[in-house]
Amino acid sequence: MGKVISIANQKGGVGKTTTAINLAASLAAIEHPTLVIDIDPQSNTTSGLGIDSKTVTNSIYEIMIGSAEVSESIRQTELDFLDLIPAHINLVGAEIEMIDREERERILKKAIADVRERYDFVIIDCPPSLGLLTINALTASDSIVIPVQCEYFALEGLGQLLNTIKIVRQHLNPELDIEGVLLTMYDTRTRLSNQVAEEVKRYFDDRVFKSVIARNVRLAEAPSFGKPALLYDSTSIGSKNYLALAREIIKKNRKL
Amino acid sequence: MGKVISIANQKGGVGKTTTAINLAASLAAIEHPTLVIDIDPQSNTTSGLGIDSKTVTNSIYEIMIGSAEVSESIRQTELDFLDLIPAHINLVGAEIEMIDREERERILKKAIADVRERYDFVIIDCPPSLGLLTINALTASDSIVIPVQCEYFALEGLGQLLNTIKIVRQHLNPELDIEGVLLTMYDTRTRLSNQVAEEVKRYFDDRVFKSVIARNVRLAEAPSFGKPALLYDSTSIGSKNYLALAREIIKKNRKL
Ligand SMILES: Nc1ncnc2c1ncn2[C@@H]1O[C@H](COP(=O)(O)OP(=O)(O)OP(=O)(O)O)[C@@H](O)[C@H]1O
Ligand SMILES: Nc1ncnc2c1ncn2[C@@H]1O[C@H](COP(=O)(O)OP(=O)(O)OP(=O)(O)O)[C@@H](O)[C@H]1O
Ligand SMILES: [Mg+2]
Ligand SMILES: [Mg+2]
Repeated sequence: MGKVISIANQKGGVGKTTTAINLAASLAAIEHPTLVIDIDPQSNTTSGLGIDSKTVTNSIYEIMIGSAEVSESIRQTELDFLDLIPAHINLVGAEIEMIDREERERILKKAIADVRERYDFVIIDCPPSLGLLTINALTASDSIVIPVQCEYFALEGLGQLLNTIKIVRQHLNPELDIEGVLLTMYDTRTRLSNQVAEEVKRYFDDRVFKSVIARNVRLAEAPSFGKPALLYDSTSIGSKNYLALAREIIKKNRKL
Repeated sequence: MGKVISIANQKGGVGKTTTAINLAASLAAIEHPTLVIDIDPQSNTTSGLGIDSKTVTNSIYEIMIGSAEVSESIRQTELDFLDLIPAHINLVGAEIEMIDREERERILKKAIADVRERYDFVIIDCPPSLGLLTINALTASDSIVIPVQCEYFALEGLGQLLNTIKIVRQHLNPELDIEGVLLTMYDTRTRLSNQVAEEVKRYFDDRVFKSVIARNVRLAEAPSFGKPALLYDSTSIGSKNYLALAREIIKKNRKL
């Protein structure tokens, strides 16, 4: 029974896409069949896995507006056990186009209902906003991973994000759980990283993953080769950090 | 005659807010009266200048929906010559609320028409999207500064941003100019920074600012004290980089 996990935080540049790609790749490396869905119009997860979104005909957009079946848009990646439903820039219009539709928040949930059975994990990369695309992802999810960059501005938006999760739980998805808060771009050399990490642990307590993602240039280099870190440089700290995160999530969901 | 400059790029975390705060502070330090407007619901520019957006009653939101005058919401900051119109989280609803209004793209332009005369520069910090708030900023602006983080994903969205600028020029604001492309978080030690910088220079040629913003932890620490880098640590590389950028923009606009 596939567990659906959204990677979401409206703050920009905190590591949502890097987490979606590398967590999904790590789960696949441990032989858990995984599907990653890119619902960000920027399509960074799509290109980070080596696919040019301009060449994509059936993306998550076509699925959400009903002009394509899910099975027509699933693509294989370089990794066994890892499939992708790509994004496309035309998702930019989706939020406006969905406004008048009935049950507009449940469009994604319905679209992936059949396919989730085929995977152990479904990972959804969200855009930097709390608009209808992210609401669709949260409504379709069992839980959310919240990447928090170890910097000051990243702390500011957490209250708003928790508020949104509460509203989604009340009206759209009572099962939505916090899978965990993930500290990203942690730089042991700076006082700032340590201060923010302490603050996040005080605020979230045991909901903070033990695995922390270090700031590691290999994670930033890998997408330019269209590969997850574990195919680009499996010895890198970044790749090992995400593998540890995958193991921690698997252990936590042992009943899978 | 105040020059209105938007700081915009839909890619998240590329340094829009850091540029808005520190460029505005540097212009003010060189005694050019400057107004900074925060139209991002995250309100990071507001808190980065020491104001808690939750305590704000008249923000840019009240101005755009017409329930407050501009003069009622302008606040002074710790710096002479620098004023702020703060943001508030209720801006999140603004995009939906403005959808049915007439000339919804020109709301901000009309709202600030009177006030721009009082400043040499008006700097607008935009959210990480190309929605109605950013379109309002581009329609109200003389030019745009495009921060580009020296990393791979930051390159991907530039085509879409240029497209949006073209559309705004054709339908809403024929005068909209590119003030310049600003390389941010440049790390001389990594090959990635150099590769991305070269690519940006090939693509934008002489529209790339000579001033480059180095990755400098002081820029990330300053907002937690509610101060621009200039007041937090004026000897830091980050503070000096933004002062150089301010001088470059002033020189370019000598006719002011
Ligand atoms: N741990 C890390 N170490 C070094 N660089 C990182 C790390 N995580 C992410 N990055 C880089 O930081 C930038 C921002 O990360 P990413 O694009 O994953 O964030 P995001 O939250 O998905 O951004 P957006 O809000 O635009 O969707 C990217 O250039 C990425 O390669
Ligand atoms: N030159 C720099 N050196 C080091 N850190 C930086 C630099 N510029 C910005 N930062 C830090 O990087 C993070 C992202 O920057 P910032 O918040 O300004 O980006 P943004 O584009 O405004 O993000 P958003 O898309 O969420 O609005 C912040 O934590 C900021 O403090
Ligand atoms: Mg992303
Ligand atoms: Mg910002």
